[in-house]
Amino acid sequence: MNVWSVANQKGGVGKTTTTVTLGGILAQRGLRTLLVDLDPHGSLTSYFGHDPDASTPSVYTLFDQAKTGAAPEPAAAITATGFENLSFLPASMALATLDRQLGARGGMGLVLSRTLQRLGDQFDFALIDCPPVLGVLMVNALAACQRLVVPVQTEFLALKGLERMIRTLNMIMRAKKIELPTTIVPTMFDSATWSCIETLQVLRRRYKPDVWRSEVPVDNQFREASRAGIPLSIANPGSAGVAAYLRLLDEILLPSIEP
Amino acid sequence: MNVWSVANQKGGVGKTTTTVTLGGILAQRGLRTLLVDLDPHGSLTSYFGHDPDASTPSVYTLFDQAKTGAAPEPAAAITATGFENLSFLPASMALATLDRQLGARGGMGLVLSRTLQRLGDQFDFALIDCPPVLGVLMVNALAACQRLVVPVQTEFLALKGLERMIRTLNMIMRAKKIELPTTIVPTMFDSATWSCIETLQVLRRRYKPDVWRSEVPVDNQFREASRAGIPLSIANPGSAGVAAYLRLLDEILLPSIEP
Ligand SMILES: Nc1ncnc2c1ncn2[C@@H]1O[C@H](COP(=O)(O)OP(=O)(O)OP(=O)(O)O)[C@@H](O)[C@H]1O
Ligand SMILES: Nc1ncnc2c1ncn2[C@@H]1O[C@H](COP(=O)(O)OP(=O)(O)OP(=O)(O)O)[C@@H](O)[C@H]1O
Ligand SMILES: [Mg+2]
Ligand SMILES: [Mg+2]
Repeated sequence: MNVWSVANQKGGVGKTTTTVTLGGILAQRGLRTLLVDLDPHGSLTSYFGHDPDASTPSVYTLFDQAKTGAAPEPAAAITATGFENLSFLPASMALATLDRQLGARGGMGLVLSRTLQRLGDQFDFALIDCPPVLGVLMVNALAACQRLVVPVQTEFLALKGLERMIRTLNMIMRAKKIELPTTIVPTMFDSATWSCIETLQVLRRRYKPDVWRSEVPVDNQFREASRAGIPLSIANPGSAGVAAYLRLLDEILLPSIEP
Repeated sequence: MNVWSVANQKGGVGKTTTTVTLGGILAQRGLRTLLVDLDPHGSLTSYFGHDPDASTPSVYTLFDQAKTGAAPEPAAAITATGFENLSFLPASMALATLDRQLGARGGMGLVLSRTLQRLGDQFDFALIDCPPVLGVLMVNALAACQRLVVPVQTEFLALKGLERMIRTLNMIMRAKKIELPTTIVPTMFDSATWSCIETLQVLRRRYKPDVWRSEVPVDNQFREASRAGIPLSIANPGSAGVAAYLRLLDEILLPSIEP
């Protein structure tokens, strides 16, 4: 199973939108796809009409089980999105308490990777929507994935934040002996705004090997799609936003589609 | 000293922009204003050209001091923005580790409120830029402020998230016996997008007494201002975005400007 994490500590850059849109494309191509909502705020969970406050099994349940030493039992938490080949593991607001609960206790960094290993024969692809915080949930995402996808809004504050985030992620990865290929995805690009063009140029220069050579344009249909609770790749596969994500997926996958 | 917290668990809704713009207006009116950056990602800190990774004293230092039982000593952490009457307490990336470090240990919810009490004679106003997570930093912000300002993007996902956040905040406030007047501020309103108009209508209907009766329009000058590191209220006080924040401030302050 291919596992990618979609992460950025800066808020509102398009993490959930990227996860849902790529997930929709993969599912339409017949790949059994699992989306994992690690954000206590639960945007992905509410995108598909579920309440992250509901007491149904969620990602939090996996950590609860792990605390007792038991192996994670994800079957009950897997939830249908209503779209073929697309399921998700919902978030719960209680995830916000994990860092406090676990404190300095070790050994909780592999809960998600153990969970996804148990699901290896049921899914071809998993995409992890990360919270905008670098804590135990982020460590779990880094340990569970084979690639890091980092959406970055093409604007100045987001660029400043990227430098720091990449530094911190590299620190965490070095400490945990993890090596991950990274794809930085410029999002919400508006070719009519000078600061977008300028930021994109700086992004390409500074992060040359890791920045995707194209960008996701501003496309208001993403908002309309989130209102309808349908991935835009399913609601309107011909939109400019989806076309960009199709190119992104092909460029990352092409050299290495798993047999 | 008036103290307001600017908070929303959803990312990218305009928390930092609201804090910086209101801060700029207050400073220009001659009020000695302190901005507090509680976000480990440090957007406000880097807005004013500082590095949240630098080892200078920061908000984190206050928690470090409190862990040893000492009273917080904020003087060394107060940093100039370069604009008259406007200073800030910088964030540090280490803030992201606080929840883990403190674990279930109690008594760390009042560090910020004790700090601001010590600064009562140096500042007239303090604005707290909150992180997109509900943890110990958020509890500190709630305990230290007299009003909660909640920017909400006028789009569907942000609306779904607001319901949950208000529920969780009310839970924290009830447990800590805190009562706070709340002002919900619709931001990035684009009158040409149908889903913005629709979301605004739902927002007003559902949260009637707490929603500000106007809204902050989409204004690309905010991005340009953040690139220049100048609050838009100082760079271009005549812009549509600043005009909205001027109205907001007057409507909140008018009934109760402190002598
Ligand atoms: N390319 C795009 N063009 C226009 N709007 C977009 C685009 N991508 C995302 N959006 C919109 O921007 C807002 C923020 O996106 P999203 O919620 O995916 O960001 P996020 O990084 O997941 O935020 P958070 O930090 O809260 O998790 C949403 O309203 C979404 O519909
Ligand atoms: N009214 C507005 N019109 C247009 N752009 C805006 C407006 N308000 C904020 N922005 C832009 O939107 C982006 C997100 O704003 P900001 O960083 O203030 O959000 P935030 O809620 O603080 O995000 P985070 O969750 O990362 O802390 C920034 O690029 C900012 O310049
Ligand atoms: Mg998200
Ligand atoms: Mg912010």
